[in-house]
Amino acid sequence: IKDLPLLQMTAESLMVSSEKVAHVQLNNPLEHALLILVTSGYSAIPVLDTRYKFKGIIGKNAILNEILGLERFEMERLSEVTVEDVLMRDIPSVNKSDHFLTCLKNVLDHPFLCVVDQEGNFDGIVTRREILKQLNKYIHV
Amino acid sequence: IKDLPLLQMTAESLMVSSEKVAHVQLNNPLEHALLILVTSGYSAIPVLDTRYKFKGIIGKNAILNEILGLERFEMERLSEVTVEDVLMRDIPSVNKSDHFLTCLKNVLDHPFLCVVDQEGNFDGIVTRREILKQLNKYIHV
Ligand SMILES: Nc1ncnc2c1ncn2[C@@H]1O[C@@H]2COP(=O)(O)O[C@H]3[C@@H](O)[C@H](n4cnc5c(N)ncnc54)O[C@@H]3COP(=O)(O)O[C@H]2[C@H]1O
Ligand SMILES: Nc1ncnc2c1ncn2[C@@H]1O[C@@H]2COP(=O)(O)O[C@H]3[C@@H](O)[C@H](n4cnc5c(N)ncnc54)O[C@@H]3COP(=O)(O)O[C@H]2[C@H]1O
Repeated sequence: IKDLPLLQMTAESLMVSSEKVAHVQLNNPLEHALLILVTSGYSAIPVLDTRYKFKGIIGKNAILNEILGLERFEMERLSEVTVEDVLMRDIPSVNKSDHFLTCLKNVLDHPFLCVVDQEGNFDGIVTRREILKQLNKYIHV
Repeated sequence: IKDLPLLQMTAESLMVSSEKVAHVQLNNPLEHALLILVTSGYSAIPVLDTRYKFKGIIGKNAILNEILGLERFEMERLSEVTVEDVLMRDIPSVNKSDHFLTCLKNVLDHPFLCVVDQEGNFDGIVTRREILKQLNKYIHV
């Protein structure tokens, strides 16, 4: 592996910090989550609990799949089902101190990674865009 | 700019070929487009006309934004509005013969690029995932 300053970058220096990350809570109805997703424009965002611990992610696809009935999208179910029922839990997360290659490896299959500490506190997200920007910079040096 | 074999790769060698790309037609109702998007799992896909010429892209966000009324998502409008009414036309596209750096530059702000020829024929798409895979390979050599 090449010895590059790029590779020394940590998830902390790459991430969008938690206060800038749109998110929803476990107990929100899907209606609220879908509204946040549509107005923010994001396809998927992190889910936190009432103590701001990271729990997983939720996306438009999971919500729309949930309400897709045999004949139509059953919009009334949006107020009956909560984020917790549709939550995607098994998604990769990294630590603030993890390095660039760990982040790169994980965004190969995921548009973004969550940065979480040992206690489960949510620190931020590392996006494919940030990884690509850094690689683009490096390739032009 | 570094002199690398990676940089000689063309959009053609990077792309998912058109026959493997989910797409919809200009005249489809939004209901059909949303169903294709939800069942395929993709957030946005290309739009072609009846002669398979590339016209733009359509995504879940554009569709959901279109039917979001003051009080609720107005699902009945899905059968009244067509893809053409909600089409995103101003998206970057590249040629089969364009090189890696052109593709990289364009995926900095877009999850995928459309590969289109001079006559407007749709050849395929270049995804961020493919660009990241190639960069990951190169960085580990
Ligand atoms: N409001 C906006 N302004 C400018 N560009 C926008 C944008 N919304 C989306 N994009 C562009 O579209 C890409 C895909 O967004 P998506 O929402 O599917 O996928 C996003 C979304 O699921 C999540 N994400 C990014 N920023 C977020 C934030 N501030 N809060 C919550 N989730 C975020 O990370 C994924 C990858 O983001 P990434 O930046 O690599 O890639 C983004 C970015 O290049
Ligand atoms: N069925 C599936 N199997 C495995 N992984 C999946 C998947 N669906 C989504 N993903 C993963 O999620 C990423 C974002 O998908 P999204 O649908 O938002 O965004 C996608 C979608 O809008 C479009 N796309 C990719 N492949 C497509 C295809 N065969 N037909 C139409 N559109 C496609 O290009 C965007 C970027 O794709 P990319 O591969 O970089 O990134 C994909 C991929 O890493």
